[in-house]
Amino acid sequence: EDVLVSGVAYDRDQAKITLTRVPDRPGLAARLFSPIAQQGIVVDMIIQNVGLDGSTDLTFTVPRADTDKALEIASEVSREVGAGAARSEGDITKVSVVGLGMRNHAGVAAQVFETLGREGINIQMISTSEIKVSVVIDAKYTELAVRVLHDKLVGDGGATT
Amino acid sequence: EDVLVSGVAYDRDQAKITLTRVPDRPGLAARLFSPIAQQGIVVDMIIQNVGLDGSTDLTFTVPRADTDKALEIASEVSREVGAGAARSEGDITKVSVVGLGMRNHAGVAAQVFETLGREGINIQMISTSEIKVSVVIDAKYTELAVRVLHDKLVGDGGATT
Ligand SMILES: C[C@@H](O)[C@H](N)C(=O)O
Ligand SMILES: C[C@@H](O)[C@H](N)C(=O)O
Repeated sequence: EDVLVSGVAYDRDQAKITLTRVPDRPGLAARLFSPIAQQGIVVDMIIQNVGLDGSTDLTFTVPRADTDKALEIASEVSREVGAGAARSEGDITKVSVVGLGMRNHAGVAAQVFETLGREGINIQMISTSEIKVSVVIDAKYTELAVRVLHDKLVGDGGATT
Repeated sequence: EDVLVSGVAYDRDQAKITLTRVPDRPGLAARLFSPIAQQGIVVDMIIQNVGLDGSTDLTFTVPRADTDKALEIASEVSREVGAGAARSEGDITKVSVVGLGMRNHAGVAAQVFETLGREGINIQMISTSEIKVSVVIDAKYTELAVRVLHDKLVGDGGATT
């Protein structure tokens, strides 16, 4: 079944906060996100990959205006749980390709990665769902990334919403 | 605005494949997912967090029946690009909480993490979108996780679809 790519979206108003070397045991993710939620900070992406040596990294994105507040909480939690330093970066853009049709989800993802790779755009983070492939890249490549992805995936026959 | 949690879903038919220490430069994600897509392997989650020392880990999930095929490709790519060993694990379950309403997304995520943490369930991976919080846990906790999340988030007033 063909995948219908319905569009390329991007969000430049995001900053990422990474808490490194979070002990990989129950309850740790809650230690970070309970205060984040209590402070009313809006979170978009949360990404955590598997831990390999008893610890793992936790990254989440917030509106850039909330960077300092989020970093302060992450740094405090880091001290409390013995994690590594928390760090933030605001010069990022989240680019998402929305598609319909599960069977070729891997195909859409592969095309997203190939298209960006061909332009020399490094993919900092990847998070996918059944209908969406999202990547985080350096904000300076925003226009280029959106254009080449649109041309490749939407421009040659895909539908636009 | 309140978040309406519409349900808790789970998928036990997933295996994760992790390619460790992938060089964090343009084109590498494509090197893995092009052959994966070409072999017709259905991919659900793709998770990659930020690289911190020039490399990062790439994890993706496939139906358990495709574990060997996916691991073979990942191992081959690993050799070609100088990444670390590829590994797989099938005893996992992806649990997703679907909610509507962005403002309290962090609140839903925090509640998911707290609820699982309280039961001693370790969260191996996290991937979120605007409407969904997905975690990967050990498959042996499937029934417990779904029950406690449902009771906490859907049982006390949330809507079920
Ligand atoms: C790292 C963090 O996610 C931890 N594994 C937890 O379950 O809370
Ligand atoms: C690790 C991998 O995602 C790499 N950064 C790339 O852009 O392909």
